[in-house]
Amino acid sequence: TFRTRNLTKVYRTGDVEVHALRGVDLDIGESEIVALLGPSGSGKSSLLNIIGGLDTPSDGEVFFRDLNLTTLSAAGLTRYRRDNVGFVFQFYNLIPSLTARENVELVTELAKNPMRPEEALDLVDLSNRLDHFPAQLSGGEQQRVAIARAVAKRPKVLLCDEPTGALDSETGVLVLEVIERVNRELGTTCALITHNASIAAMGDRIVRFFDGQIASDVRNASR
Amino acid sequence: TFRTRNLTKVYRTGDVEVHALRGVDLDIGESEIVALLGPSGSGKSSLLNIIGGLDTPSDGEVFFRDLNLTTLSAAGLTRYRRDNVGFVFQFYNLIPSLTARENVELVTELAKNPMRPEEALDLVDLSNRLDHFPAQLSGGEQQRVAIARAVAKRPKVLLCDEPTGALDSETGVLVLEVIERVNRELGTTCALITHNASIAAMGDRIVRFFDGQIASDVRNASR
Ligand SMILES: Nc1ncnc2c1ncn2[C@@H]1O[C@H](COP(=O)(O)OP(=O)(O)OP(=O)(O)O)[C@@H](O)[C@H]1O
Ligand SMILES: Nc1ncnc2c1ncn2[C@@H]1O[C@H](COP(=O)(O)OP(=O)(O)OP(=O)(O)O)[C@@H](O)[C@H]1O
Ligand SMILES: [Mg+2]
Ligand SMILES: [Mg+2]
Repeated sequence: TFRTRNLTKVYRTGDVEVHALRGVDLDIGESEIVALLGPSGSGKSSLLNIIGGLDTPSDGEVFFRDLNLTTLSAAGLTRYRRDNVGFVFQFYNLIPSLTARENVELVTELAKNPMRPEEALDLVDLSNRLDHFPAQLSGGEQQRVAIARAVAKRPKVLLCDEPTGALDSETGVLVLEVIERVNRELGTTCALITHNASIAAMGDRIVRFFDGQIASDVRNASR
Repeated sequence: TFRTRNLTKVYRTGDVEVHALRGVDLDIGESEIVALLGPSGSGKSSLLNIIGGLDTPSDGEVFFRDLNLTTLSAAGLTRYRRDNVGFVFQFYNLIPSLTARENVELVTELAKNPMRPEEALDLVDLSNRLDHFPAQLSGGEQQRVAIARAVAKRPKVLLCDEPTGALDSETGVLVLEVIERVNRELGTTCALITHNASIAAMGDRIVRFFDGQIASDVRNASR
């Protein structure tokens, strides 16, 4: 599904340069579940944002199937994201003035064959919070709305940045089951940034980042 | 340090009531480290916000030493927080228009005997990010700025909502050492909401929430 070659990302703040990605080559196959691990600041979110079409590299190439993302305009990237990618952000990015249900609806309205918002929120056990606004939800509940929003569009690709970071272990297991089901039933390719060992264990592969590069890429024998 | 009696919190949204805290009795002793655990939505952040003076209960009482927080005005609560409490929020709450250093400075300027901002940020290994704005920091880096900001004021009380949620295990250990040092050197009383087993293990006590009540309160034999 994805192929990156020499993917490089440099952030410039004033005259300081941060080399967030230093030539990353990563292949992700159709319907694979890949766990992305690594220390804080090692480049994981930067990589995910680029393959998700939310940001552009400073150098190198990234392909989604035959589509070279680096050749797309801003409008092209928006179309690519809308038609293919479900994204769970590290900071949830819910719209504060919309309820949980409306936040999911915003995304399903534009999708070709979406779940109903109520269905998606039920998968993450939030049927009793449909009309709450983000400020009226606990941290873990906000994270679950973000997950429901991403899976509701039945995307080809699910990119999750720390999907269980704010969740206790039981609720985290619930979310992992939702992700596994989407992968099994829809063939959704999943890339998940995590510090959670059980997410890492569910993946086909574990890719470790260090200081902007891939330090190791190990196939999970048990899957 | 803290004593709550029948602490109750009901949120009303329209005609729906959420009973977030259902009569909580909790005592926290001077210089104790207490870990607060429990499922998503079980009331942990609600409890922490009330003892931290960020919110008020619907019923019941909460004392900080001899001070009854429920008798304070908004201005009184602000003074209480400023003079006594370092708070690490579940969503970091950094000011987007200020750099890492300035975010910490904002808090140390008002404190009686603070660390220098650079010192606090060095404790959490962010000396090379002093002039970055929150949007230019990774998730874990933002969380670490929030921690530096809370400990820099050398508070009597440190209240942390998921202080290592966005951190890999090594960086998480670094943060735990910062918290332990503040507790050991300053006698700071610490209450930490966490899903992280190593934080729970470092506490004097482990208090478990379930559906707005305390389900168990266990002293940690090893400490
Ligand atoms: N401002 C609010 N208005 C309405 N309901 C609220 C509000 N804040 C929280 N709640 C509800 O109160 C319950 C307890 O919330 P709280 O944030 O204390 O849980 P928590 O234990 O911190 O959860 P998490 O582990 O997910 O952060 C949740 O079910 C939430 O939906
Ligand atoms: N917009 C930006 N401007 C400047 N520097 C940035 C920006 N975004 C990220 N960085 C820097 O790039 C590095 C990599 O950031 P990235 O968010 O990819 O890390 P990460 O692996 O996701 O970390 P975490 O586990 O803490 O979320 C970090 O050191 C960060 O300070
Ligand atoms: Mg990140
Ligand atoms: Mg919470």
